[in-house]
Parts: sequence; structure tokens; C-alpha cells
Amino acid sequence: MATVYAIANQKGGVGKTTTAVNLAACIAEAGYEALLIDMDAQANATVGLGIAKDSEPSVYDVLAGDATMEEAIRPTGIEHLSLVPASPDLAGASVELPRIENSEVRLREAIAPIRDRYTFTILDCPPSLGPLTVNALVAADRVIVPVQAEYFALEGLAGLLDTLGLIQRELNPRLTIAGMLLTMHDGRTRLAQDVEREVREHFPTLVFDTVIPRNIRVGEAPSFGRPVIHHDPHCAGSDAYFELAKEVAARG
Amino acid sequence: MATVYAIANQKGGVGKTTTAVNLAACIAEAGYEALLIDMDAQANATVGLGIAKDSEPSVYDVLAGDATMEEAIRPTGIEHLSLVPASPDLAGASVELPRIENSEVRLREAIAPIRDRYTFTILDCPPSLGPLTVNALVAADRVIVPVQAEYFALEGLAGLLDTLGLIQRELNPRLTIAGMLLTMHDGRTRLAQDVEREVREHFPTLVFDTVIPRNIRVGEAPSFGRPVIHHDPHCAGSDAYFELAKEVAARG
Ligand SMILES: Nc1ncnc2c1ncn2[C@@H]1O[C@H](COP(=O)(O)OP(=O)(O)OP(=O)(O)O)[C@@H](O)[C@H]1O
Ligand SMILES: Nc1ncnc2c1ncn2[C@@H]1O[C@H](COP(=O)(O)OP(=O)(O)OP(=O)(O)O)[C@@H](O)[C@H]1O
Ligand SMILES: [Mg+2]
Ligand SMILES: [Mg+2]
Repeated sequence: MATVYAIANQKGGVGKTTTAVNLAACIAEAGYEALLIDMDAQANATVGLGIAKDSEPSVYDVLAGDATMEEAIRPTGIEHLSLVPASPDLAGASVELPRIENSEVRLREAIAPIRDRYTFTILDCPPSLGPLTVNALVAADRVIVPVQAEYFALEGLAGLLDTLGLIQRELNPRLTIAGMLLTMHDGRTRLAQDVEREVREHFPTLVFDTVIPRNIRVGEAPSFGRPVIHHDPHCAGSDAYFELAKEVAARG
Repeated sequence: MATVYAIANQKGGVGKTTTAVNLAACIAEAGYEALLIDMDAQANATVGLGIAKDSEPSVYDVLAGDATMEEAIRPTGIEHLSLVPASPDLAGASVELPRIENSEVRLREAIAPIRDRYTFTILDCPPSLGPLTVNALVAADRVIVPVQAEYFALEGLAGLLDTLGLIQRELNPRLTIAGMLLTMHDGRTRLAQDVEREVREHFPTLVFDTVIPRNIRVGEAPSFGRPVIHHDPHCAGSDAYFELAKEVAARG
């Protein structure tokens, strides 16, 4: 059973990359084959796994038709976890892709030949609803929406759900929302409590039970090029990501 | 003397909107005329000032040629502070703009007739280096780069400076970097201390002395539709933004 998950939210800095890297690492830790594809020109997921951001071939070369996905897949040093790196060239893809006929299915077609080798394929999206995120949402079976426990992230959710609905109707009818994930939640603040209550009230069936707490070890991990579940396996951030992986697998 | 500042960084969630809104509000508080233009489809600066995000005409209508900047400027309820709102349509502009001849000067040309009415014009940019941010960097005299005190924000700086150099050489030779602003800095963490030291070592002349601390009152303010300097004028976040405004004015 092979499932493709997109991690998407146009709001910036809400924990997309942190969730993509750690969810993929948890799945690999449980012995399943996982593939992480970094769709963001910032290449944070690539760097967060200790891999250089100008590695070639990258996902840009695959979308441009200059390499197959097979050629772009590389090991990460973590057993059962492979990566397709991003590159800064992706910044150009947002302008170049729309000029190509049927450009929104490029990623889905590139993943098709290798998809069944991985129980989970995780797509880390940039902070926009442009052509790269659309490509990811067309290639995905399910989407996880990280929601930072802050006002702007809450405020943008309705617009994001409208866009997801549009993608489901026009481009990918099988896309479903796996869930909304509350991130950087500092339980001591009223703001985080208020945001959590609002999200659970407005979207009762869509919010994961697991909440990712704000935890400094999570912010430190990328500077070591490792997921937090390896940087500090017993910190609150790691515990939460292990819980999330169980919940994602259970929701199917 | 009229100066246009772009607040830009492709990294998401680093405090661009919070800086744009509060810097503009501090300048207005000091009695100077300030104009804030929201260039982000999320319309967070618009919402952060308590204005509806589907207000018309918006900056999208101005860029599309359907309205003048004059028609899109509206009061904010804060003396000396005016706003040009964003709208969700801006998401389409990233794809539409590049199809128009000379599209990168649209904003600069639209601002020209009204520019001299405001001592400061502040442009809040989306988390990308796409056509909207390019438009803002072409229209601007100076750019302020918020840098969250986190690893990914630090790691992306070199790439951002390369892009700014490209814009200066090809599109806007008079653009200069006003400075890098450390944001969400939690002095108790080693991570924030390390990031601050790295940024000041790598870019000794470019970093503002003022550092914006992580401060929950800053995160609460948008839910009241007000800048933090009005929501809680004596909190650490407000003190820092007043300091920043003084430093920006002094750097000229
Ligand atoms: N639970 C957490 N606790 C503390 N820090 C966190 C947590 N999750 C993420 N961070 C930090 O917050 C910042 C933003 O997270 P991240 O980069 O994963 O968000 P993103 O949505 O991928 O951002 P972008 O929109 O730029 O792609 C990063 O510096 C990250 O290390
Ligand atoms: N100094 C601070 N202390 C605490 N919270 C802050 C601070 N500055 C910003 N925030 C909060 O952090 C979040 C990110 O800030 P903001 O939205 O201003 O960043 P941005 O760079 O404009 O994001 P985007 O890339 O999505 O445009 C917001 O919820 C904001 O309220
Ligand atoms: Mg990211
Ligand atoms: Mg913003």
C-alpha cells in the first residue's frame, strides 16, 4: 500500500518542513520505506537532513524532464529514508511551469513509476499556492495542513480549504485532507489555547489529536542536519512526532 | 523626503508582516505620513490593521491597471497611517504578471504619482521571490530583511543576498539594504544567541542594533486588528519596534 502525502499551507513558517522531515523519519524508524520530496526552492528539508542544496539531479531536473525520479532519489544516511532534493532553480519553476501544456500533472507522472516502492511518500511544499504546491496537491492522495498556534495561521485556514476544494474538483478528485496539525503550541499562552479551541470547534473532524508543542530542541535539530527524533529522541517534540506518525498511519 | 521600504525575505514566518505593520504605525505615531502597501495574497497586513481582506479596490486592481493607487489608498483609523489593502486575487498575479511586457515596474509606476505625499511607504512582501516581491524590490529605495533567530532563516540569507544583488544590477540600481532585523529572538536559548552571533559576524555592517524579542503580546495583537504598539504600548515588543523606527530614521 503506497500513499502520497503533501504537507501544505501557504502561510509561512508554520512547521511544514519540520513536519515533513520528522514524519518521514518516524515512518522510516518504524521500518517502512519512506521517500521525502523537497518541493521548496529554499531546500530546507534537504538541508534539514544534512544534504547540500545544490545536489544534482534535483526535483527541478525531474520536473523539467532532464532526469527521471529514479535518478534523483538519493540515500539520507537514515535507514529506510530516501530523499529527492530541492534546488534553488525551483524558484524559476513557478514561472516556467505554467507555460508548459498540462504542467500540473508533471510531478504525479514522475512519481508514478517509483511510487509503489515506498509505503509513504511525503511532499514538502513552499509557502505559496503557486504551481509547485499545485503540482504536489495533484500528485498527492492526502494532505496534512500544519497550523501554527497563532492568529494569522488560523485566519488563513478558510481560504486554504477553499483552494483545496478547488484542486479536488478540478484536478485531483481523490485528494482528501488527512488532517490539520497544530504546531508550535505553547500551552502556557492564552493565544495557543484560543487558537486550538477555535480550530477544533470550526473543523471538528479534521484536527489531529496530536499537538506538536513549541520545543527548542526542534529548532536546534536542523543545524545538526538531523530530524529532531534523532537529535533528541526523548524530548517533547520527538514524542509528539512519534504520536503523529501513529495517528497518521491509523487514519489511513 | 519620501522613501520606499520593502520588507522582504522568502523564508516564511520570519516577522515580515509584523515588522511592516508596526514600523508603519511607529512612523505615524511620530507624526510622519506613512503608507503601508500589502503585497501578499494572505492579506495579513490588511487584517492586522482590522480591515477586511476583500476590500476593493486592492493593490491587485492597481497592478492590473483597473484602479489608480490614489483610488486604492484608504484610512486605517490610525492618524497619519494609510493602507493599500491586498486581496486573495494576488495569488493569481504571480502567474499573470510575468505575461505582461515590463511587468516588473508596474508597482513603481503606480506609486510614482502619490509617493511624495508620504515620508515613508512600506511594502509588505509574500514569502517568495516571485513577481510580486520583485515588483516591490523594483519600487523600493531600501529593503529591510527580517531574520528570525532560527537556523533555517540564517541558512537562507546568503541566497537572499544573491537575489538582492541581482535585482540591484538588473532592475533597480538605487536599491540598498537598510538592514537585517533579528526577530522573535528568545535570549534564553542558545539557538537565538548563536544565530545572532553568526549574523553579526557574517554581515557586520548590515544588522540593526535593535533586536525584536519573542513576546506573546506581539502574537496577540493581530487578533484585535491592531499593531502591538497600540495593543500594549509598553510591552517588550512595542519598545523594540519604537527603537527600530528611530534606528531606521537615523540610518536614512
Ligand atoms: N515545534 C516546534 N518548536 C520550536 N520550533 C519549531 C517547531 N517547529 C518548527 N520550528 C522552527 O520554526 C521555524 C519554522 O518552521 P518550518 O521551517 O518547519 O516551517 P515551514 O512552514 O516549513 O516554513 P516555510 O513556510 O518557510 O517553508 C523553523 O526555524 C523551525 O526550526
Ligand atoms: N516578536 C514576536 N514575538 C512573538 N510572536 C511574533 C513576533 N513577531 C511575529 N510573531 C508572530 O509570528 C507569526 C509570524 O509572523 P509574521 O506573520 O509577521 O511573519 P511573516 O514573515 O510576515 O510570515 P509570512 O511569510 O507568512 O508572510 C505571526 O503569527 C506573528 O503574530
Ligand atoms: Mg518549509
Ligand atoms: Mg507576512
